[in-house]
Amino acid sequence: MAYIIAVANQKGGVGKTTTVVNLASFLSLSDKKILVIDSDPQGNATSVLLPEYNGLSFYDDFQIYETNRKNISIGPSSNSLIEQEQLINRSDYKEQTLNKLLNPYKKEFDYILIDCPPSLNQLPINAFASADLVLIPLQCHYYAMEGLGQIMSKLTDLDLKNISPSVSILLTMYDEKTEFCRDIEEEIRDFLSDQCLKTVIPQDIQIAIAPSYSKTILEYAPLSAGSRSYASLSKEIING
Amino acid sequence: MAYIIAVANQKGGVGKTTTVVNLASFLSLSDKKILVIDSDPQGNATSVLLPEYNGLSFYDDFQIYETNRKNISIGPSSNSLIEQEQLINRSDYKEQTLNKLLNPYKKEFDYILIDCPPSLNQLPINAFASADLVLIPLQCHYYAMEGLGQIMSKLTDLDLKNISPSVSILLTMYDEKTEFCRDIEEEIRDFLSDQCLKTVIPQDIQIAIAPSYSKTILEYAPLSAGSRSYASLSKEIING
Ligand SMILES: Nc1ncnc2c1ncn2[C@@H]1O[C@H](COP(=O)(O)OP(=O)(O)OP(=O)(O)O)[C@@H](O)[C@H]1O
Ligand SMILES: Nc1ncnc2c1ncn2[C@@H]1O[C@H](COP(=O)(O)OP(=O)(O)OP(=O)(O)O)[C@@H](O)[C@H]1O
Ligand SMILES: [Mg+2]
Ligand SMILES: [Mg+2]
Repeated sequence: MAYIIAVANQKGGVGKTTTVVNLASFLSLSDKKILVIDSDPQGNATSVLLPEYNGLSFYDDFQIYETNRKNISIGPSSNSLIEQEQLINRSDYKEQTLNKLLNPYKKEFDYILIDCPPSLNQLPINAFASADLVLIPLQCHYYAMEGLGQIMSKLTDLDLKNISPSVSILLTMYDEKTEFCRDIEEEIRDFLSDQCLKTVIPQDIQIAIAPSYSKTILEYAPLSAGSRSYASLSKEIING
Repeated sequence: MAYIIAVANQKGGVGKTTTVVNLASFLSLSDKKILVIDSDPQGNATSVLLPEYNGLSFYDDFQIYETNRKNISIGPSSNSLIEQEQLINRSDYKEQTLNKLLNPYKKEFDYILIDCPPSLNQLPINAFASADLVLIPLQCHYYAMEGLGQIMSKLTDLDLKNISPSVSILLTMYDEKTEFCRDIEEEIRDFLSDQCLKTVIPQDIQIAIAPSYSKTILEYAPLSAGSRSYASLSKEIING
């Protein structure tokens, strides 16, 4: 059965899509079959993994597509996800909608990675209800730290509905030259030591340039600090 | 009558809150009375301008509060904004809800700045319907560029409902040492020359540190490149 990871944080621009795309790329190297679900109406993961795609979203027609990368398939996003989120709010299954749609695929894949939009509305909640693990990318900045409490308390609320994925925190865009970043890392490791992953993703402009060539960091700059950090993340995830 | 600016972009982490807080700070220096409306459930603008606030959102009780900064008042955010967005979807006024709530305040203030969450749902749409200007902070990165088309086409759709604010683009987190950033700036200025503001906000870690002391960039590092760029933005806005 697939191990399902929801990559989520309502704080915007913290590296959710970057983590889904690059983690999928390294996991697929160890001969694991990966399904990426793009639950973000922005469709950034779809634009890198399935460039030129202009069809329906996974929530519309339950279809997945092979990509030109071995072992990686995708359930794509589309603009219709904004309306879909309203429909899910009023459907019978509500937060279990995505989980039901994924059932036919759970035996076929080793990992399912779900990219979430920057909110705590129905699309991320559906991802939490499907997930074994919620991976929270956390930028070492003040506003991002503030938001951590909100997503953690939402996950506590969902526990009452028997939605209880485990939670890991991934420090992203880490700039070790900045005292500010080092202080935040120390604070996180003190408070949430067992949930904070050992791997830290550094600030690396190569990571930001790669998607403009529809490439993962491994394909664009395999020896970069960014690439090596996502390689180590994939090992940490595989080893559980 | 107040000039109303919605600061919006569904792409996350591009500097929306940073722009609202720091533009409000510089506009208030030129003896303009400023009202900030925090339409983001994250409440980042509220945490800097009204630290320790723990009450209802502006959408709940229509209340505004003076801050400890001369000439700046705020209609705060709260977690209830997530539910409020669902209620607005089903209300009679729909996208005109915020505009009606602002009516009692339009004579009292020179500028009203609305911070938006990273989406194209009802909260940002309400801000567009209230605004004279939609200011789109744009990070010079690939995913952010991709998103520009989505918000521009949403604004074109709203034009049919007589919601027609003007639009300006503000380049943020600009790193002139990166060829990647320079290329994106050139592309934007070619395609959207009349909408792209002259002021460019540089990447400046002081901007990211200031909110951890509940300070604006002017208060934290007045001589920094970040501070000077927001000063020039306020002049560009005042001079229209
Ligand atoms: N470690 C890093 N170093 C440098 N740039 C990065 C890094 N990680 C991500 N980026 C860049 O920062 C921007 C934000 O990252 P990304 O879009 O993955 O975040 P997100 O959380 O998915 O955003 P959203 O909330 O809009 O979905 C992107 O332009 C991305 O290329
Ligand atoms: N010019 C800049 N240089 C360096 N850091 C910046 C700059 N502008 C903003 N930041 C920092 O980058 C992060 C993202 O900015 P901010 O939170 O203002 O974006 P946002 O668009 O409001 O995000 P969201 O989509 O989550 O609402 C914050 O931690 C902020 O302090
Ligand atoms: Mg994303
Ligand atoms: Mg914000």
